[in-house]
This record gives sequence, C-alpha cells and structure tokens, in this order.
Amino acid sequence: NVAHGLAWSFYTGYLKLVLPKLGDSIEQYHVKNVSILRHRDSWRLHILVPLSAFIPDKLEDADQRVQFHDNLPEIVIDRAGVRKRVYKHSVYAVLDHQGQPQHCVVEYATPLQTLYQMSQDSDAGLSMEDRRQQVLLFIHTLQAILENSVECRNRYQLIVLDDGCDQEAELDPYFLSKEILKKLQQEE
Amino acid sequence: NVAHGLAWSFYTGYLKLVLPKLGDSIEQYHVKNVSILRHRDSWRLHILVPLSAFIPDKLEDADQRVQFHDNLPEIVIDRAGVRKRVYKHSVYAVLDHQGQPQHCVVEYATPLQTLYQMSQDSDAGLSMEDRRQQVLLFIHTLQAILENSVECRNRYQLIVLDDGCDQEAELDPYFLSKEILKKLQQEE
Ligand SMILES: Nc1nc(=O)c2ncn([C@@H]3O[C@@H]4COP(=O)(O)O[C@H]5[C@@H](O)[C@H](n6cnc7c(N)ncnc76)O[C@@H]5COP(=O)(O)O[C@@H]3[C@@H]4O)c2[nH]1
Repeated sequence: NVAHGLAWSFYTGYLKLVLPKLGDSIEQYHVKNVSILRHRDSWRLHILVPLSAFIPDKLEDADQRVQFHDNLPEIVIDRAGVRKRVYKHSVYAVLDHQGQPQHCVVEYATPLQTLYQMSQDSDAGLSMEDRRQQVLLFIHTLQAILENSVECRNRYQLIVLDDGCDQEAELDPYFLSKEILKKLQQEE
Repeated sequence: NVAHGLAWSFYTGYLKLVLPKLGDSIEQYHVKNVSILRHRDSWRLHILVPLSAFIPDKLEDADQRVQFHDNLPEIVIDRAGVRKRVYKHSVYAVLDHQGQPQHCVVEYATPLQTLYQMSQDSDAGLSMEDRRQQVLLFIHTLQAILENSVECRNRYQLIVLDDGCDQEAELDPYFLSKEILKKLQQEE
C-alpha cells in the first residue's frame, strides 16, 4: 500500500526530525523580526492535504490571498551521507476578505505529489480511483502516527482540503485562504 | 507495497529533479576547486543501497576510509509551498589500502531509512523478514524506473551492498570503501 509507506516516510524522514525544533526556530525568527506569529497556539506546521493530491509548488498559484512572507531559520542535519542537509519552513501572510493578514507556517504534504505523479505515469500502475483511495489512506495513517508521537504533539495541524476530484476549476479562487483562516481561528 | 511507493517517491520527488542538474553542479564546483572528479564517467550520483536497510548518517561511521571532502553547490527549488527548498550532494574521498584517494559524489538511498525505522516501530506493521523483501522490491522497482528515465540516464550508479542480515558487525571494516572503489573502477 503506497500511501502507508509515504505516510511513514513523511513522519520518520521529516516531521519527527523538524517539528521538535519548530518552536525554537520561530523564537529565533522573532528575535530579528516583529513577532509576526502572535498566537502561540498557532506555532504549528500547518500541513495542507488536498484530496485531489494536486499540489502547486507556489501557494500563490492556488490562491492569491496566500502570500509568501519569509523563510524561518534553516534546520541543518547530517542525513544518510548528505552533510548538512537543509530543512526549512516558509511563513505566509493569509489575507481575509478585508485584506487583513494573519501569518502562519504552512506547506503542502509533499508526499501527495508522488501519488499525483504516479497516477500520471502509466508505468506506476496507479489509477485515478486508486489515487483517491491512497490519499484517504495517507491521511488516516498519518493522523494515527502523529497522535501517538511525543515528538510531534501540538506542533502540527493537518488541513484536509476537499477540493473536488481533480481540477480545481470549479472552486472558489479564495478556497485555500478561507480554509487556512478557519483553522487558525479554531486554534485561537 | 511500501517499497513500490518509496521507489517512485525517490524518483519523482528527488532523482528526477536533481540528476539533470548534477553535471552543471560539478562543473560549477570545478571552477573554484581543483577538478577533483577527474573522470567524466564518474560524474554520477553513487547511490548506496544496503540490503540490511541499515543506514548511518555519516559515511565515516560505516568505514573510516570514506571521508567527507566538500558539498557541491546547492540546488534550490520551490516545492509544495516551501520556498527555495535546498538539495545538495556531498563529495567524498574514498581511500584504497595504500591510502590513495578517489573522489566521488555518494550518499545512501534515504528511503531505506524509512523501511528500517518502520521495522523498529511496532505500529508500522513491518517485520524484519518483510523489510528484506521490501528492500529487494525497492531495488527492482527503482532500477526499472531509472532505466526508462530520460532525465536520469547516465547520471546515477546504484551500489547494492550485500551487508548481511542485520548488524554489520561481521563485516570487513573497509567493506564500504572497497565496494565503492570497485564500482568506480568499472566506470573508468
Ligand atoms: N538524500 C536526499 N536529499 C534530499 O534533499 C531529499 N529530498 C527528498 N529526498 C527523498 O526523496 C523522496 C521524495 O521526497 P519528498 O520530498 O517527496 O518526500 C519527503 C518530504 O515529504 C519530506 N521532506 C524531507 N525533507 C524535506 C524538506 N527539506 N522540506 C520539506 N519536506 C521534506 O519527507 C519526505 C521523506 O523524505 P526523505 O526520507 O528524506 O526521502 C525523500 C523521499 O524518499 C531526499 N533525499
């Protein structure tokens, strides 16, 4: 089951390593920058999980009300022979309908890009229907792992995006910003 | 099948992106540094694939004749909302029994660390026997993908390490350097 492995890979190869350091990274960022992430309950990595598995590389391409602000200080770790491998997270300003920004640390769940690309490559043997199932399995598996993880407790927020089966053409152009703002409000 | 997804993820999320840029990265490195990677046939990413899936984070811990030399210039790509995500490869000096160094770009296949960690975590449902099967499936799947990949042609070299079932305690302390040197000789 492809998604089972991708969820474990996302946890052991990334979230388990970086989430414990996220608080320090934000505090370090606030030393030289205005305390832009004001609510400590929002000092989490917001992980976007689109059911379509369709993931743009720039959040602005999904919704122009989500605007890159800055990167947090890098986390550097020796990994599997790569010396000083770099891990970083991006801070975004998310605007409401009045143009008021709220800032947060957010990114897409990168492993879903693998599912999307596999469904496009006939050699991979993953149909569109399979892909949908695998996204649900990914979410299910990841939630179970994270709930049992001491390292990750309170440091993440999964934002599942019900963005239709495939193309986002039918969606509200401000769907992403509204979904993120909803979640930020719940945190405060 | 966990390994099937990990192989596709390693390809679509890493090798397909970085291997096309490897030649330029090495040329750029040679501008300011002695042309340390002299044989163009060795301008490949040497990917270490241990059958045990046991992967140290520093190659020196596996074999003191494999010594970090320098990192190649970074490759920077916007990925899934992370602005300027950094990818890099490390150059190592690999010594023979006379202490003569040959340099190459080498690292372990990171997804195998996920398999190893899954086999250690009872929640993941992967036994030691399963793990062995999954490593073989990973190699098989990855080889098939890479052979059909235009982007990766001639830019990689898989080095399968038959390092026993689990602990490397029984091995020659210079097993890794010898295996890498054998492969480098074949390339020249
Ligand atoms: N050697 C090496 N150097 C790299 O820079 C690198 N980047 C990815 N990979 C491996 O390629 C495959 C695809 O990567 P993807 O980004 O889709 O998933 C990644 C991604 O979702 C997340 N992740 C890892 N590193 C980062 C990072 N720096 N920023 C954001 N997410 C990351 O966690 C997953 C597992 O990572 P790894 O377990 O390190 O192995 C990956 C994976 O097997 C790398 N391998």
